[in-house]
Amino acid sequence: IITGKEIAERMKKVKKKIGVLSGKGGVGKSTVSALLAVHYAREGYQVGIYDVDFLGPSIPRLFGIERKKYEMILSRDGLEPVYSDRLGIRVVSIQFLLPKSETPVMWRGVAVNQAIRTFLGGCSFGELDYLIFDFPPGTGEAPLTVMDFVELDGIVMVTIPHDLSYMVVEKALKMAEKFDTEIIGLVENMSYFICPKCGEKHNIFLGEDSEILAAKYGIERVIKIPIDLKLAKFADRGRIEDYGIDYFEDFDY
Amino acid sequence: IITGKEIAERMKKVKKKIGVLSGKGGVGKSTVSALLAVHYAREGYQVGIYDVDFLGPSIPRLFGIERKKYEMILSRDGLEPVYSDRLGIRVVSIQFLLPKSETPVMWRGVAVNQAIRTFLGGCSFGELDYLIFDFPPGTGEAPLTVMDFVELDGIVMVTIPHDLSYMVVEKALKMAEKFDTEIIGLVENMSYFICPKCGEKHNIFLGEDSEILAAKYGIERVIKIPIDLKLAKFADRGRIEDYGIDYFEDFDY
Ligand SMILES: Nc1ncnc2c1ncn2[C@@H]1O[C@H](COP(=O)(O)OP(=O)(O)O)[C@@H](O)[C@H]1O
Ligand SMILES: Nc1ncnc2c1ncn2[C@@H]1O[C@H](COP(=O)(O)OP(=O)(O)O)[C@@H](O)[C@H]1O
Ligand SMILES: [Zn+2]
Repeated sequence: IITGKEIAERMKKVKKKIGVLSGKGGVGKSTVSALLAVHYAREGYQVGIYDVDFLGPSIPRLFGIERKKYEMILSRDGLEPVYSDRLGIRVVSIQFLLPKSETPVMWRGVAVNQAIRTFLGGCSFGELDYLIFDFPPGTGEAPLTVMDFVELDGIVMVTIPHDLSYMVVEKALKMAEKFDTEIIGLVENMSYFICPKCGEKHNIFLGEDSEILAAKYGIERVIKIPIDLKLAKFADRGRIEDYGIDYFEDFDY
Repeated sequence: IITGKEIAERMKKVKKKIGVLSGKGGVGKSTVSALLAVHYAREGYQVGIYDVDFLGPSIPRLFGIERKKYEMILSRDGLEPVYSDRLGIRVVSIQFLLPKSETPVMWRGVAVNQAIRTFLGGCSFGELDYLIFDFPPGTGEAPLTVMDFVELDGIVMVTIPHDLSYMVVEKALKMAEKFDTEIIGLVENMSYFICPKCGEKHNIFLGEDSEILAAKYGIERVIKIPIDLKLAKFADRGRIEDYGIDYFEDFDY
């Protein structure tokens, strides 16, 4: 059984722990988590991603490393993460441990919480500058389980224009407060579209203005990512590390 | 208490009953339900919409008639639907009966099923050519409750490219089979984007091809609707009846 002490020992070696949250599924949270990790890795930092989204793990797929499951071996230091091909990002995901045909929707409640702890305390993340937690969608159990054991340095909230609301951001803020951490950035994904042919930018105005919301709640950073068909292709083909545009270029954290 | 007999009596006066389903929320199902109703109304048919989405009713808002709640009066024929401003579409929605501040998320299980039956048997829809059922997202309880009492003539399935999958369509097909009805159309919403400036069409290829899926499952009609920023504006402002483009123009049902 993994103790809080073991987890604390592991987390001591990680300089910054960032949780990525969303109000609901399908807003691009996993894609954003991966982009953030790639951003830091390209700056030369040691980066890890903990894919906490047990019911819908997508990090291995984004990096094209699902087949590397046999690399998640048990060494005397613990469970070794799988390294991404290009940037050596350390990836930990339940997907690596599942038999091919089994979908994680088999997992429920207690089992998931146990597994989350096991990974936190049992994985040999090593020395890291940044560890990105890709949480399941929503502000439910899993983030709480992690935050019980890990002091996150900050939370990045991912939304899409249609879902941008006071309610969703307030919920995330309460959670951040409850765990003595802060929302370090608001990502408005699929916020505009740039025509590949004529270069015209088309804003997608639906719901609240992310910058007004951020200002109201003292969230210092707003990152707007367009509906990017090329990004979707790279993501779909497991080549997120090769994607040329760094949407977190001006993210100063 | 509303009996199955009462419901059958009401439904006898409705020529075609069409259910609109989606695999999950946020794919534009309500918007599509409204567009379908507007399509028929513009062709001169008598149309009704039954907003069965009790936890997230959006039909009154799409038609800009939330304030007409006091028009949903109880006559000797039953509960009168509210007529839309421009096309006289008959709208029935739990939203008309809720106190302003109450969000329907208060409702649970049994209460919802009771309410669904009450509306089905208690609303005086009158003689209609088409009655559109805007179901809650997913293939859960509510559609089943309705289909227990109403013989739907057909189901329209709404998806977005990212969610288009065999699993989701198969689930809908099983449901249709179970209730002895068929999927009369597959709507792939947000399937492409037309640049308002240069007119270039950009396809959003993610997940399965809707036409291949439809062919595989014998679904005769595929309707592709683009990400349409102008439509989103009209929808947002409750002016769906004024929106000029009829995406169901070639829908031959
Ligand atoms: N900015 C974007 N532009 C285009 N496609 C995107 C964008 N962000 C995410 N996607 C696509 O949308 C889908 C959902 O993204 P994902 O990261 O899995 O969402 P979530 O983790 O919130 O469920 C994926 O197919 C992904 O490639
Ligand atoms: N084709 C489209 N283009 C642009 N916006 C759309 C389109 N379809 C739906 N929307 C917008 O997306 C949001 C979700 O649509 P909605 O019909 O409420 O979805 P659902 O009923 O599936 O939850 C709304 O803001 C709506 O105006
Ligand atoms: Zn253009």
